[in-house]
Amino acid sequence: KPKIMAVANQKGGVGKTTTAINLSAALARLGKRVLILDLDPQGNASTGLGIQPSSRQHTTFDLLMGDRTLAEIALPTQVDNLMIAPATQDLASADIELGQREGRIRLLRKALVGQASEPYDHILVDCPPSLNLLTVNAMVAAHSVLVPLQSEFFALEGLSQLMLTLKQIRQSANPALRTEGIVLTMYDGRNRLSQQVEQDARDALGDLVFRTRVPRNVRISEAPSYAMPVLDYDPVSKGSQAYLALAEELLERNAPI
Amino acid sequence: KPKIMAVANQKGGVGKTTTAINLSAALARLGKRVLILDLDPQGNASTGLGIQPSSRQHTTFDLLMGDRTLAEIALPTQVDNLMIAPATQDLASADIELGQREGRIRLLRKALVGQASEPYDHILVDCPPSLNLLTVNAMVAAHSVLVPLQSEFFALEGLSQLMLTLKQIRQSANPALRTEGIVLTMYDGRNRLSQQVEQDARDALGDLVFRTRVPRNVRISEAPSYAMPVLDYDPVSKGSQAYLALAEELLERNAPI
Ligand SMILES: Nc1ncnc2c1ncn2[C@@H]1O[C@H](COP(=O)(O)OP(=O)(O)OP(=O)(O)O)[C@@H](O)[C@H]1O
Ligand SMILES: Nc1ncnc2c1ncn2[C@@H]1O[C@H](COP(=O)(O)OP(=O)(O)OP(=O)(O)O)[C@@H](O)[C@H]1O
Ligand SMILES: [Mg+2]
Ligand SMILES: [Mg+2]
Repeated sequence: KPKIMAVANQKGGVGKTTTAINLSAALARLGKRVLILDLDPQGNASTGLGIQPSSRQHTTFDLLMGDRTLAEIALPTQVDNLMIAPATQDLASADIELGQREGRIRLLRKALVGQASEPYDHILVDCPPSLNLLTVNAMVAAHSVLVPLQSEFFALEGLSQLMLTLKQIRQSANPALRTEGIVLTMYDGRNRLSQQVEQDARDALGDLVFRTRVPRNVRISEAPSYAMPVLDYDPVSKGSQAYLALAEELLERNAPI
Repeated sequence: KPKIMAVANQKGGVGKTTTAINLSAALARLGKRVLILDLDPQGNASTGLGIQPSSRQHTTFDLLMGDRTLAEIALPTQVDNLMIAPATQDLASADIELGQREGRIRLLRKALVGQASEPYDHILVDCPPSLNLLTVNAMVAAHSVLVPLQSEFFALEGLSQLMLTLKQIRQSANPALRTEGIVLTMYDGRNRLSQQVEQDARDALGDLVFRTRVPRNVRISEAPSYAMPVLDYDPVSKGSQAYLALAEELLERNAPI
């Protein structure tokens, strides 16, 4: 059975999509069978992996509505062992279309649980920048939540609200939901602010903060314009090294004792 | 009557709050009476201007619900000529609380229009990273929309969707809505990607793109941790100069012929 991990943070632009794409690619490089599930109407994960808008016939919106199965919407990417469930703007209407439906926060869980036969080791869900119905669906379906934390001032402000939301979901719809960890992104060791954010995060959250920090690295921001993860775009860059180290640390943390 | 401008882009982390705070402060420096209206449940504009959570008794949520007037919620900031209507997490429930209410997309417009006596020249509305009920309320209430565009690959992708949404709002709820312009943010002239985004934006949108570009500047990202706009934190920084130039260009564009 696949380990389902939501990549979430309601603060915008903190590196959710970048982490979902590059961590998935790193896990695939380490031999894991991975699926990225794009749950953001912006469809950045789909674009960043080269899925043209014209080939997004069936999307995660159809999966949520129960019209298609995961097997019917999953597409291959240019990365071995990595598939993607693509997204389009249709998802933006989910709030309205699904707003009054019974069990509307469990639609993704229902769609994924039924896929017991699925050949994936990991499913990473890229969430939109908000604590809306889509993100709640991801948290109810997931075994754990990975939180990218930009090493900037505003980023810390939203963290306590996010942890509160996770607690509420744990108490109501998904008691088994774990916090996989907090990943510092766009880290710049020369910048006092980055150091301060790291210090504050480790003081407040201890071991929940991954040892691996993802540095600010221009090769990471260039890679999506070539429709590939940074591991393929520039394998020796600091960005690639960081995401490979993050994948190894993730597997280490989850290794059976 | 105040000119109401929504600062909006559903892509996260592109510099909406940073532009709302610093452009407002620059307009105030040029002698305009300005109000920032924080419409994001994250409350980053309120925090960035030093409004402690404990002093956000009455917020934009109360304004939307019709329980308080603008005059009752506006608070002074440390900047002359600049007031703020603060936000808290309560706003996050607006979608649910207001979801079925008649005229729910005109609530902000109704609350602001009634304030004809208000002493402001400009009202800037800081929007959350989504095209949800809050952002739609801002677009229906506003005379124009200012779009911060991060000089990165994913940022261009969302722009066509945003322009489409503006067109739909213009055709239905707010025929007078103008596009104030597109502001390139976090611009790095040495970075090929930044140059490419600028080229693509100017090719597609022409004069809608402001001449002034806001450079990536560490003083801009440090300023909110001192609860002040970059103009007060480091008046000679490239960030301060850019936002002052942007304010002047904005006034020039709107000067009576
Ligand atoms: N470590 C990094 N170094 C440099 N640039 C980065 C890094 N991580 C992300 N970026 C860039 O920063 C921008 C924001 O990242 P990304 O889009 O992944 O964030 P997000 O949290 O998914 O945003 P949204 O809230 O809109 O979904 C992108 O242009 C991306 O290329
Ligand atoms: N020109 C700049 N130079 C350096 N850092 C910047 C610049 N503009 C914004 N930032 C930083 O980038 C981050 C994102 O900016 P900001 O929070 O203003 O974006 P936003 O669009 O309001 O985000 P959200 O989508 O979450 O509302 C912040 O940490 C901010 O300090
Ligand atoms: Mg994203
Ligand atoms: Mg903001």
